[in-house]
Amino acid sequence: LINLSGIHKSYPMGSVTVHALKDVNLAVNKGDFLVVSGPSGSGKSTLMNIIGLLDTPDSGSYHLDGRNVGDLSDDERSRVRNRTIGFIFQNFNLLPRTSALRNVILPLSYRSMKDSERLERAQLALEKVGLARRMNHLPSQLSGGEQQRVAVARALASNPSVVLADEPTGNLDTKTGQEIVELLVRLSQEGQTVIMVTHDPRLLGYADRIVGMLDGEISEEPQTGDR
Amino acid sequence: LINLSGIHKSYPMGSVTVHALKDVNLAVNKGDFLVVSGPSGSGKSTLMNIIGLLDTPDSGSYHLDGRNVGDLSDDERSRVRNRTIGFIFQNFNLLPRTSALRNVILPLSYRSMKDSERLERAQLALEKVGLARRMNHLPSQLSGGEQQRVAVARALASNPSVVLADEPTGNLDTKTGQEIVELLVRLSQEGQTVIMVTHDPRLLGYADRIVGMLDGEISEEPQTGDR
Ligand SMILES: Nc1ncnc2c1ncn2[C@@H]1O[C@H](COP(=O)(O)OP(=O)(O)OP(=O)(O)O)[C@@H](O)[C@H]1O
Ligand SMILES: Nc1ncnc2c1ncn2[C@@H]1O[C@H](COP(=O)(O)OP(=O)(O)OP(=O)(O)O)[C@@H](O)[C@H]1O
Ligand SMILES: [Mg+2]
Ligand SMILES: [Mg+2]
Repeated sequence: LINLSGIHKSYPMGSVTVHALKDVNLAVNKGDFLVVSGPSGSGKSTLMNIIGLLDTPDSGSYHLDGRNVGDLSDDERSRVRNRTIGFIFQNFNLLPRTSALRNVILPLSYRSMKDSERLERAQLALEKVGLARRMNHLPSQLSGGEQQRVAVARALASNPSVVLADEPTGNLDTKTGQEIVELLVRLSQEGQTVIMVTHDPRLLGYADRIVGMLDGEISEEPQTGDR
Repeated sequence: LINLSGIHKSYPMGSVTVHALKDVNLAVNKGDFLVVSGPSGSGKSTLMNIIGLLDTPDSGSYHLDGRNVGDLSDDERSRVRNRTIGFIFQNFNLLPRTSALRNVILPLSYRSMKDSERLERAQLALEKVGLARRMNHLPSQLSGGEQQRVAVARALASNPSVVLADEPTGNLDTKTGQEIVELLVRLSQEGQTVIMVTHDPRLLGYADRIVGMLDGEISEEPQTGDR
């Protein structure tokens, strides 16, 4: 489903260049639950942004469902992204002046469905992450972990075929974090493809596969065996 | 050093009121390393904001170094805060249009010292958190964990007598996170008072004392014994 080949990404900073991704190759099958792990600054979010069609590599190719993403126009990329991908951002990226509920409804506005269905789906998604009683709060009226859960709900409400979760539990206590990851596991069991970046070693056990990153390179691809 | 008594904090939200803190009592001695733990939404950041003089309780009293903080004017509170407290925010709160280095220098501008000394302290603080090669990056040019570490460096550069760390390792891998917490432990060994909110059970062992929060209340105060 996802095929990255020879991916490079650099940021020239005056006299120094930061090589965020160096010759990255990665193949992900439909329904996989892949965990990406690695030190701070090793390139995980950069990788996720490329997979999520939010950023383009300097070189190399990215095939999504057989199509070479590099061939798409900006409009086509946006459309594929909105239809296919649900992104849980490391820094949440919530709209500050609108409620949790409206933040979750927003990506659904790209899909054709009744307003009442959008509302219902958004409410259900927020209930699933334990925020039934926080729907009308603005992000500034939510705790850090509640904001993170709004970001999770927003990514899941559109039922995307690919879920990209960048550190989805960094601000959550153990129990709440586990509930979120178990949500993601269920999605992959139902056929959605999930890629989760995490620093929490306790979450590695949920993965079908674990990929390590170090200094911009994929450093290992051990199998975790059956779940 | 820090004495909270009968602290209440609520947020009226139309027909519903969120009771974020209910009758909180807490005494912290100089040089303590206190860890505050608890589920998402239990009131930890609200508590930290009150201790950090960023917010005021609805009722109850807060004595800091013997002075009743409620008696201070806004200007006096700001001055006490800038002189005494270093705050590591859960959401970092970095200035987006200025470099990591300038973000760390900023709180030092409240202290009287030469510009060259401010620069030197800021550089040292950034080196201590492993960001020597990221000093000129803007926050948007940093990874999540790097932004978190700039927030840590900024709080520590002014050598404050009270360090309030709200989830300082949520975006860090195990090794980098441990380095940050060991930094905080050293500060407390040198006489600074440290209060750290964390969801990571592996960090509880660093504490002199652990306080649990649940639904706005302090729910336990077990001693962890000697370090
Ligand atoms: N726009 C940019 N300009 C310059 N350097 C950048 C930019 N974005 C990222 N970087 C650098 O690229 C490296 C990889 O960043 P990335 O965000 O992918 O790391 P990460 O693995 O997600 O880290 P973390 O675990 O801390 O979130 C970092 O060292 C960062 O400083
Ligand atoms: N300005 C506000 N208006 C309304 N409710 C608020 C406001 N700020 C916080 N709350 C609510 O108060 C409760 C406590 O918030 P707080 O940020 O202290 O939690 P926390 O323990 O730090 O959680 P986390 O671990 O998720 O960061 C949360 O349920 C939150 O929704
Ligand atoms: Mg990242
Ligand atoms: Mg908090």
